[in-house]
Amino acid sequence: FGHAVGPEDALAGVRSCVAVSSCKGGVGKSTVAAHLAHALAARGGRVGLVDADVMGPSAPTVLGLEDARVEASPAGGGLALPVESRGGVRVASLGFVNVAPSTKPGAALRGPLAGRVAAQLFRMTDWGELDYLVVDLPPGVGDVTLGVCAAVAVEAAVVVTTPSRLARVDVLKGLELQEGLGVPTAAVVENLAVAVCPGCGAENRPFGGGHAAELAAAAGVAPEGVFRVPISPAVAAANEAGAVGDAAPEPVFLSLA
Amino acid sequence: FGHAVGPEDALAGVRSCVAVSSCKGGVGKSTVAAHLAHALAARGGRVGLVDADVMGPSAPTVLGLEDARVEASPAGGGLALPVESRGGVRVASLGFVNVAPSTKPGAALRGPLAGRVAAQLFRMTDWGELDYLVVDLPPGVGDVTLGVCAAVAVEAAVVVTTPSRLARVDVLKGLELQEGLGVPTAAVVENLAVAVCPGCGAENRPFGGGHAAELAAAAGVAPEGVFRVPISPAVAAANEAGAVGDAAPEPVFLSLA
Ligand SMILES: Nc1ncnc2c1ncn2[C@@H]1O[C@H](COP(=O)(O)OP(=O)(O)O)[C@@H](O)[C@H]1O
Ligand SMILES: Nc1ncnc2c1ncn2[C@@H]1O[C@H](COP(=O)(O)OP(=O)(O)O)[C@@H](O)[C@H]1O
Ligand SMILES: [Zn+2]
Repeated sequence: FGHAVGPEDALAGVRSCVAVSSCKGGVGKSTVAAHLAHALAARGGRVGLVDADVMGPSAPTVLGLEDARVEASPAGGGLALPVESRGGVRVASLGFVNVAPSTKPGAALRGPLAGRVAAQLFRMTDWGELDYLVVDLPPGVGDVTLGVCAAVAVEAAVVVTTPSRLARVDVLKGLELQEGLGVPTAAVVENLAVAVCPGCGAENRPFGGGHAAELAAAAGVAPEGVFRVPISPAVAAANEAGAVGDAAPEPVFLSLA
Repeated sequence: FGHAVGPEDALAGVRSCVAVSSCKGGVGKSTVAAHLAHALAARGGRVGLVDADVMGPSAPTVLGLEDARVEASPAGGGLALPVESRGGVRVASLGFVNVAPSTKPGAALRGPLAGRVAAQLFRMTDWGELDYLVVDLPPGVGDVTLGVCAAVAVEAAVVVTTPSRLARVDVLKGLELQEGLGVPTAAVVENLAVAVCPGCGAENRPFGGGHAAELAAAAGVAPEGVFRVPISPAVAAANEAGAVGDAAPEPVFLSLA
């Protein structure tokens, strides 16, 4: 791909940027971001993924890239090359930056410093030509989200929730703050909604009834923009094994793409 | 109960303080804190609960106290009375503080301000005599955790995780930071480990194999200090209905208490 010459044009070749967000932790935001990026790549797009969850980067774990390290871009300018996943997605994560074990990334990152570090993941990476740049935001709308919005024009967000009322409260609040930043919602993902028993095939909803339609209405998203991802042993196994992107994408992530 | 006269002795009657923490969001920290507090109360203790997750307070939701509002303590001094749950636990949460709907609690709280607000939940509440004060910390070790440790002597922490490798990375890091604050770990809770099919009784582990023994070893906790909480429809239903503390506690929370 063509090389940028410095931070001011690192993002010049990026056509569109999509954030994956949620004001509630543990709903599956990193999972949706990594699987969505690989579904977009499987459909032929040139895709990047920024793991902006600087306090707890998880892209290296789900992509089986824990040992990867960042290398300098051949074009210089202080830029680094993104790490390429086996599924063909270019990834930037604080997890790839070699820090001494006792001061793991995110240990000391609070407030505005975390926002500046996240912005650097965008500007200091030599992305080249990309159709999509998918951004996995940390939970909440804090300093990192503000730093990201200052670094790049985020066209739209995919908001992830679970069926629980505990998630509903946080996610609806997050929507207000996100709209205040001028980022429209393109899709709503209700994750971990239904579990299918591997023994007898019975379905049950361990985490409650759901509020995806309410969330979509609040975000101005049409019903076709709501995607439901079941509790899937295949998704969990791919995450645990660091094998996201190795097999064909789950159908729901292809339709989300 | 006996009344404090001002912020400097609001905590005078509190015998011991236990934090419930995790560096990974969505593992069930608020669930464990609320159920543990009510198990301690069911055994006859005088118990308080501080919902220090100022960005996303959930105690009012799981306790069915969304409409409760804080009242001033009859003894004055600017202190507020805690809200009493039906299960007999005294609760302080930002969710009880009446703010205009569009500026929900936590919307503007970032960095050191969040730490100061959390500290106020301790000092501005007239706790009276308590055997235990259970604190639900926000995910991570940030400004709020520092604010809490500055406001009260936290004797020990209960660290919550799930079987997933994604949680393992964050929770082990959190342990290092917590030990740096001088807070020992009293117990490890592995939550959402096993799902039992309501149809045929088959067990499966949707979120991976587990690392509770490794976490306990890293935290210096004996094997008896590890508690496993299954994916429990009763726990989820109590959370969703705001009915935590109305029925007898689940056995695992009694043994944790
Ligand atoms: N659809 C799914 N099916 C099964 N497990 C899932 C699914 N989505 C997420 N998980 C698991 O749930 C946990 C939380 O997901 P994660 O992506 O880390 O959430 P977040 O980024 O919102 O904190 C992880 O252990 C992940 O493997
Ligand atoms: N043991 C359990 N069985 C069933 N559902 C649970 C259990 N523990 C937590 N949950 C559900 O999981 C979700 C996350 O729990 P929560 O306590 O909000 O986590 P955290 O405080 O770590 O963000 C909630 O919807 C809650 O009802
Ligand atoms: Zn079954």
